[in-house]
Amino acid sequence: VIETNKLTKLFQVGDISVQALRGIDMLVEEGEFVAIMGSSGSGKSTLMNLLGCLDTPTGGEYFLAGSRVNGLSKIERATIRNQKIGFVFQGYNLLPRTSAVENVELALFYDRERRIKNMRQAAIEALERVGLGDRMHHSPNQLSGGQQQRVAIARALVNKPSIILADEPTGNLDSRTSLEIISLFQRLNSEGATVILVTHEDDIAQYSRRIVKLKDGLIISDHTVENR
Amino acid sequence: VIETNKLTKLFQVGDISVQALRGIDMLVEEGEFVAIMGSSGSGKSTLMNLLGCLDTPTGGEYFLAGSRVNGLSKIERATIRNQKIGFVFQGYNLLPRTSAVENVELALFYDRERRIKNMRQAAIEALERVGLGDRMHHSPNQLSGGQQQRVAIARALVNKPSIILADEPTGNLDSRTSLEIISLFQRLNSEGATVILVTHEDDIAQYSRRIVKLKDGLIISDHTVENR
Ligand SMILES: Nc1ncnc2c1ncn2[C@@H]1O[C@H](COP(=O)(O)OP(=O)(O)OP(=O)(O)O)[C@@H](O)[C@H]1O
Ligand SMILES: Nc1ncnc2c1ncn2[C@@H]1O[C@H](COP(=O)(O)OP(=O)(O)OP(=O)(O)O)[C@@H](O)[C@H]1O
Ligand SMILES: [Mg+2]
Ligand SMILES: [Mg+2]
Repeated sequence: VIETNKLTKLFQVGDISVQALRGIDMLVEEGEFVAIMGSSGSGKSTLMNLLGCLDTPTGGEYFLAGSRVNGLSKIERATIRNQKIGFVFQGYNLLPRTSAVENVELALFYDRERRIKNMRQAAIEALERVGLGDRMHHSPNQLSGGQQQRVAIARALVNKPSIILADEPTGNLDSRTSLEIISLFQRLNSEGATVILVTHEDDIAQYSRRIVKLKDGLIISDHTVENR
Repeated sequence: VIETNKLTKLFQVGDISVQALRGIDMLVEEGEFVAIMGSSGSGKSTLMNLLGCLDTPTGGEYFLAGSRVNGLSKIERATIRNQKIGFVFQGYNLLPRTSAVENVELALFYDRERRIKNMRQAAIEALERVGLGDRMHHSPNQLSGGQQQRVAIARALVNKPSIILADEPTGNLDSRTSLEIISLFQRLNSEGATVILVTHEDDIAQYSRRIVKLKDGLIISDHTVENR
């Protein structure tokens, strides 16, 4: 369902070029559960942003569910994203003066097909699934770091996406809350969702079925997880 | 050097009250290395903000280096903070359209005593110590999550504070980079700094000498770390 071919991404900072991705060839079948690991600055978020259609590659090709994505317009990419992908941002990207439940509802609002009719109810349930049923009227600055992270997760999942891309979804969560979140991803995966999550914690990566490691913008290893 | 007495903090959200801290009694001697742990929402950041003089308690007392802090004005608290404390925020709090080196320099600029004369040089060295020597002119949105976290760390340390308060300083860092950061904290601790860091990772907490656990706004355990 996800196929990249020599994907590259170059950033320009003044007169310096940063080669964030140097040629990524990646193939993910529908229903897989993949963990992406690698050191800070190795290109994980850059790759996730390309896979999530939030950004366009400098070179190479990207096919999502069989159709070419690189080269699509901003509007076309946004439509695909809203229909197929649930994205958990490393920096959450919550609207600051908006309550948790409204932040989650917005994800349903942007789905042009409006497959889910009762948006408030769906948003409340999404927040309850991540343990925030009693925090729904708090705005981000009235929430702890891990609670903000969980609102971002609820927002990514409320539209029941077929592809879940999560960039460090447990970075600010204690072990027990992290396990609750990973179990939630596992359950959605067993129901058919393709899950790709970036993590720097081996314990979390062990819950996936395949680990892809990045280093300096290249894939250096790609293995199935043993003992599962 | 840090002493709290029945510290409480109440937040008001509409007509709901959130009792974030319910009476914290904590004593930290100069030169200690303490890890604070607890589940998401248990009150860790709230406690750190009180210890860092960024916020005032609803009740109880707080003594820093022998003098009472609760009851001081905003200006008085800011002065103490700039002179004695280096604070690493869970959400980094970097200035968005400002380069990494300028973000770090600002911490020196705000030190009224201007103990460090060559601010640019000190800022460059602080960034090199966290591995960002080649990213100093990038602004936060041109940096990876873990790089932004390291700029926040460099900014907290550049003024050579006697008290380091770090709220989840390795949450977005891979294992190797996390160890580099923790070794940096250990070195500063061996040079006399008091270090209190919030972490949800046991591996990181094992590098401290004492672990304080919070649950629902109360300290539930306070032990020295074995096997060190
Ligand atoms: N400004 C605020 N207004 C209202 N409630 C708040 C505010 N800040 C924090 N809270 C609430 O107080 C509780 C403690 O928050 P705190 O940020 O201290 O948690 P934490 O232990 O740091 O969690 P995490 O590990 O997720 O960062 C949380 O339940 C949170 O919802
Ligand atoms: N908008 C940008 N402009 C310039 N450079 C960028 C930009 N975004 C990322 N970079 C650089 O590209 C490299 C890869 O960044 P990326 O965010 O993908 O790393 P990452 O693997 O997600 O790291 P982390 O684990 O710290 O989140 C980094 O060295 C970073 O400095
Ligand atoms: Mg990243
Ligand atoms: Mg916190």
